[in-house]
Amino acid sequence: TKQCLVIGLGRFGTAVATTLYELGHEVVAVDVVEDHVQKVTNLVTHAAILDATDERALRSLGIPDFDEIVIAIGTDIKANILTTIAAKSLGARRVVCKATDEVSARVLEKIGADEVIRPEHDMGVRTAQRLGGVRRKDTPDLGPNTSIVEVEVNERLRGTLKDLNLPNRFGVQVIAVGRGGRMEVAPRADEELRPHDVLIVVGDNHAIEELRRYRGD
Amino acid sequence: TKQCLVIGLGRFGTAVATTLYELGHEVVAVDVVEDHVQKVTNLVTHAAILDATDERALRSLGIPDFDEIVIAIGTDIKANILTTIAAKSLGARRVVCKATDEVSARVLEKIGADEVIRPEHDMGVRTAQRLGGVRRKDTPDLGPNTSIVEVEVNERLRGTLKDLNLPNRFGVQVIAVGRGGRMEVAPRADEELRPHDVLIVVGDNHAIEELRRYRGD
Ligand SMILES: Nc1ncnc2c1ncn2[C@@H]1O[C@H](COP(=O)(O)OP(=O)(O)OP(=O)(O)O)[C@@H](O)[C@H]1O
Ligand SMILES: Nc1ncnc2c1ncn2[C@@H]1O[C@H](COP(=O)(O)OP(=O)(O)OP(=O)(O)O)[C@@H](O)[C@H]1O
Repeated sequence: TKQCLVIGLGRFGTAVATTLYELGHEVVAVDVVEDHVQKVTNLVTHAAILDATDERALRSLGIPDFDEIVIAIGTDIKANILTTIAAKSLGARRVVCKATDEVSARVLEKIGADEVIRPEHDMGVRTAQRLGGVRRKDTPDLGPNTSIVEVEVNERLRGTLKDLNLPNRFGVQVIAVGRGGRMEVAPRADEELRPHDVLIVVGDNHAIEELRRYRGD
Repeated sequence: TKQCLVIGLGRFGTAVATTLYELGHEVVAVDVVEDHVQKVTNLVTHAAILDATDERALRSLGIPDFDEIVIAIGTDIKANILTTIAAKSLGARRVVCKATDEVSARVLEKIGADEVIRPEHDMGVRTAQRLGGVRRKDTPDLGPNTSIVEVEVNERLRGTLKDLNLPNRFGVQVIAVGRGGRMEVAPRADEELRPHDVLIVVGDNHAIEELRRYRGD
């Protein structure tokens, strides 16, 4: 499980904090408005009132301990920028920032944000892709127990697909093989695999974990 | 290509309208504020200033002609509700609404919205799923020419998978079969298909179009 810090508990920040917690991660959630903190008290590991632009207060949270830091302050772009700079200088490993527009997004990228999300805009693009028939790579729902993942070929996965016999040994099916940026769907069984080829594999989540363990993950 | 109407050109509505247009669809975009309309004039098929709560104005757009109607009015929930009711009563085939909170979302569903999106909240959930390591069904990137889609079994797709022989006839692979809420991955070739089964199919986009056409889409 990951240690996550979420700063700013508007609609976006609250959804990030509570969903990470439901997935079993440790979540610290902070906001400068008491009401916003109250709403999530029982839905995260620890909630606190804190002004993230106060560098001493930020330092007291133990910034380097967090795997992910999400800065979900929107309207007050100055506070978002100050908090991002402070977090990075205190040793934050990964900072994900929310931005309200393209200009703010570019500034946040320049000052070191590892990822910038524009919730309204990004959701608008995804919605249009879905309505407009672009086969976004959101696979049809295979149910909670099944997944499609990438598995990179290493020395444990030598030979041809026929040699490896993944369907019988692990119960997973290879639906495509990626090599050098090109993807071959429904690959031939006698194709010799090479290191760094990427297998696109579908199967039950436990079967996929088995395969990953076998490969040495 | 689809005929789409987007009402309300905030960040979400603008992203929906311009992305649908870039994907090659016909897009009419309207807003009550002239400035918002000006910004998209060259980015959609047709942009107009219009108050969507004015039923006569709405009627003049030819509501039944649109495949998708997106109502992206947020803060003024009354305007959103009035517009949704008016669009449905004028014969709208599909209405997708934006909502700013859960209560509004429930009201919009009750009055007939076919789909309700809460951009900040929904993007927060997706972000947490990605950061939190849930294998969201976002498949690894199979490249722009390959897709994974659902194809519902109808009278054109009778018999067993072996009988249908989809890999040789269309160049697509069936990776799972869904029936009554359950999903069977790596299905047996002699499994007799039934109407309303859902085939999860992977293949080149042209091959998938072929299969859809054969099925009668
Ligand atoms: N310096 C700060 N320290 C901590 N939290 C802050 C600070 N400044 C603002 N916030 C909080 O950040 C949150 C998000 O701010 P924003 O202005 O983006 O609100 P919002 O538009 O309601 O967000 P959303 O669109 O996600 O609902 C608010 O809850 C606000 O109280
Ligand atoms: N009756 C109406 N008819 C047409 N457009 C309307 C009507 N009422 C509001 N709008 C428009 O809807 C758009 C979206 O409204 P909203 O209040 O959600 O703004 P917003 O919060 O900026 O949106 P976003 O979060 O997507 O950026 C605005 O551009 C507004 O002018």
